[in-house]
Amino acid sequence: KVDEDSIKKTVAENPVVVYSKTWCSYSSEVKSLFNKLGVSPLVFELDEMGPQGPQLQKVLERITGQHTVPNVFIDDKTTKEGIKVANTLAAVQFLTDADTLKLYRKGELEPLLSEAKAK
Amino acid sequence: KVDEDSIKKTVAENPVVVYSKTWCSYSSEVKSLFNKLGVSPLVFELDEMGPQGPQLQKVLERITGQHTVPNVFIDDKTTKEGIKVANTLAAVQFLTDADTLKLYRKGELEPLLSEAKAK
Ligand SMILES: N[C@@H](CCC(=O)N[C@@H](CS)C(=O)NCC(=O)O)C(=O)O
Ligand SMILES: N[C@@H](CCC(=O)N[C@@H](CS)C(=O)NCC(=O)O)C(=O)O
Ligand code: FES
Repeated sequence: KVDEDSIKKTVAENPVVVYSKTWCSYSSEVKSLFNKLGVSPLVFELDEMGPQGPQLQKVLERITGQHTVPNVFIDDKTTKEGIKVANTLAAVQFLTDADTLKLYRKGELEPLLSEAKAK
Repeated sequence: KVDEDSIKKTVAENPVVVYSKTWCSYSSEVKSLFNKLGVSPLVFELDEMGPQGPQLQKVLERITGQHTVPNVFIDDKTTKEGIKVANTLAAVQFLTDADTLKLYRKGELEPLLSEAKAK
């Protein structure tokens, strides 16, 4: 079943989720960026899911306002929102800056951010 | 008619030719790079040509060994070959380095290159 609830559930249960297309270089760049940082995102290849692919893309557009790939969700407990949507390759590059992600993985980012409430 | 001769003729008659797809970011990057450098390439959007698009892609694969987009031809009189094929975005970024292209447009690149026969 492809609807908003199923996507929200997937995103809530996995720290990093990438909606991608196998032949798209921007999508590959995002996937390899995560791999380089030692993160194994949950990846959905929209072009390999049959009719569910375009359906999923429509629901993603409703949730994030974006119909393009890569469409990335990063669970960021550091912010109240819980789930941060990185809509573009550039945003992912920013969010997954090696230092930030390493700190986050080690649980050191959160204390830093709460100390610097100003963030 | 889409065959090797028609592509070779197009490429011979136009200094810069880009085979692209409208929704592909890599293709858009190549097109905007040329625009930034004041070059108006001849652009073929393979996804807007009906059945000729995939046919053209097959012939391009035969000529350049590459089935992907962007597929770029830059007429480079500075080399014996005449037509330089820049198969990737990175190659285009290298070839269209602002200085190189400006020199070329002003006719100053060729003398420089022939002086430096070593190139
Ligand atoms: N700026 C966006 C660009 C995303 C984008 O344009 N994606 C293209 C593929 S590279 C796409 O999904 N195109 C389909 C469409 O535009 O309908 C990013 O950095 O992710
Ligand atoms: N490294 C190449 C990548 C080209 C590429 O993979 N293009 C993709 C679209 S971004 C493509 O044509 N994919 C179709 C396919 O792989 O069949 C470049 O820089 O141009
Ligand atoms: S389809 Fe070319 S970069 Fe995405």
